[in-house]
Amino acid sequence: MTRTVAVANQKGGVGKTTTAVSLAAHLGAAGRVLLVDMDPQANATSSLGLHVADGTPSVYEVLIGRAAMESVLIRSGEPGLTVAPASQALAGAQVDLVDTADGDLRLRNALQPVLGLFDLVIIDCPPAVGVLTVNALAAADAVLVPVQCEYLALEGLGQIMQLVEAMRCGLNPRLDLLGVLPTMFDSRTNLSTQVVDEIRHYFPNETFESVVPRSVRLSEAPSFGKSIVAYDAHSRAAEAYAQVAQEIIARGYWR
Amino acid sequence: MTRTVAVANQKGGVGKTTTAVSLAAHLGAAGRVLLVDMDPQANATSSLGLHVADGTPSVYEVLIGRAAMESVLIRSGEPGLTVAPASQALAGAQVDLVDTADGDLRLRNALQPVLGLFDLVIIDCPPAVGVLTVNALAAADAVLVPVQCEYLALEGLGQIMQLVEAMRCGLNPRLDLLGVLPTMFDSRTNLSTQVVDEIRHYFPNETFESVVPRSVRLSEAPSFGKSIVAYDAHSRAAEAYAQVAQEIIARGYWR
Ligand SMILES: Nc1ncnc2c1ncn2[C@@H]1O[C@H](COP(=O)(O)OP(=O)(O)OP(=O)(O)O)[C@@H](O)[C@H]1O
Ligand SMILES: Nc1ncnc2c1ncn2[C@@H]1O[C@H](COP(=O)(O)OP(=O)(O)OP(=O)(O)O)[C@@H](O)[C@H]1O
Ligand SMILES: [Mg+2]
Ligand SMILES: [Mg+2]
Repeated sequence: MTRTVAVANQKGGVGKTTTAVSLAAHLGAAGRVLLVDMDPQANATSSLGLHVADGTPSVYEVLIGRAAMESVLIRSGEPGLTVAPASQALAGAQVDLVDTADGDLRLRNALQPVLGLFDLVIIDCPPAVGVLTVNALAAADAVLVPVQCEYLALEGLGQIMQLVEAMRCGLNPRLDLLGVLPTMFDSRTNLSTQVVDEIRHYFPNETFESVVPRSVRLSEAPSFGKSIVAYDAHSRAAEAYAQVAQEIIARGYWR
Repeated sequence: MTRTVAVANQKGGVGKTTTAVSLAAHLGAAGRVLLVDMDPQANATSSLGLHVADGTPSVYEVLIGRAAMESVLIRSGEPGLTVAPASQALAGAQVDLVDTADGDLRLRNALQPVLGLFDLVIIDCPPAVGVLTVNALAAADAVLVPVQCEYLALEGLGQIMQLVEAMRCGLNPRLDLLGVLPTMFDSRTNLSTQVVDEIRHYFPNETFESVVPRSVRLSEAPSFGKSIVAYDAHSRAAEAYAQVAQEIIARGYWR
């Protein structure tokens, strides 16, 4: 059974998109992966050099019921990786879906018919706890929470965990915590080490072994429309995400 | 006449809170400043060591009309700086305000009675273009847009500018662009320099002279509940924000 993993954290700039794109590219090289961009910023879409022209349906049209998921899928330039792209129209979803009966389940229902085409689905979420993130968590089997090795990001961990707990008690009782992933670790600062220690203290069984280092190669890659795997496969950052991908496979979320 | 400045950018993690808190602290040392936290993460509130206990009214209660702005104000520990604190309840504002007639003007109307108590009001916004950011832009005389020196942040600049333009054509024709502020500049990478060059190219008259360097002191300060001014006034980062504060004064937004 094809699994779905949401990459979520309401704290901004913690590496959600970078993590979703990097893992999707690594795992796509080993099979068929769908990356769903649920962020109106459409950073996952543009990080792979893709762009939705005005008038072309994308995830927004799927959520409001005007297009089927399969009809909006586009191939990325990287092996095994297909994208359900976002556009800025997605910013309107909050208002459109708020008074509907199944507004929180639109993504889960839309993904059903295409799950069989893939070995894994990864969803990139916006930095908020609104209807788009709720849709992603309702559709997911598990959630991966990237946490920047900074104090404010650590502080925000409680909020995303509250949302995960609320989803478990309501829309999605089977939602697992795949893990908390420390990102942008800077070995030169004490702060990074302190934050990782705190994360491991609060989430002893759910923190990834691997830590993603701060690396300018990761922030350069999107400007070339490539994942880190296509841009610089032998970089420390690519190696770190390869290890994370291995941990995901070891935890039974692949195929 | 007391001015109001919103610090906004839908891109996450670009330094909105750090900029709002640092400027409020610098300018508070020279007069009376109100810092309004409009982010459900309440990072500006906690960065100053403040916390809203359950059941205590804060900005959320002001927006839904259950409390007057003056009644929720709290003194920070730093000279001249008062805070209108946020709480997680603010995450519910989107749903509460969406069908009301004046939902977008709640903050502007709530601030009117207290403007005379201050020399400047600074509003920290969440990483989204929803009702909270719209309220902040409707209440503001000008908007300051921090932009991390990274490719994805540069790409997102168009979206916040579209929102500013839309506000000018609708709810707030007097909304100025106070400026675009490059943040987290890392002199060791080419990417930072390229991004600053691009920003100055697109916004020649509206980009701050000063650039805020990447500095671990800025990310340490919130863990002590202090602004950079109180935590390490002689750091490069504090000096950079002092220069930004001077530019704001020179542009006529003080007193
Ligand atoms: N490990 C890393 N080292 C250096 N830079 C990184 C790393 N991970 C991400 N970045 C860069 O940091 C910025 C923030 O990362 P990213 O956009 O992936 O975060 P996000 O959580 O998706 O942000 P948002 O909240 O806006 O969706 C981007 O410019 C990205 O290129
Ligand atoms: N110039 C800087 N150098 C180093 N770290 C910084 C700098 N400015 C901010 N930071 C750190 O980077 C992280 C992101 O900054 P901040 O939280 O201020 O951004 P934000 O735009 O308010 O984020 P959000 O979108 O979640 O509201 C924080 O951990 C902060 O401490
Ligand atoms: Mg993102
Ligand atoms: Mg913030």
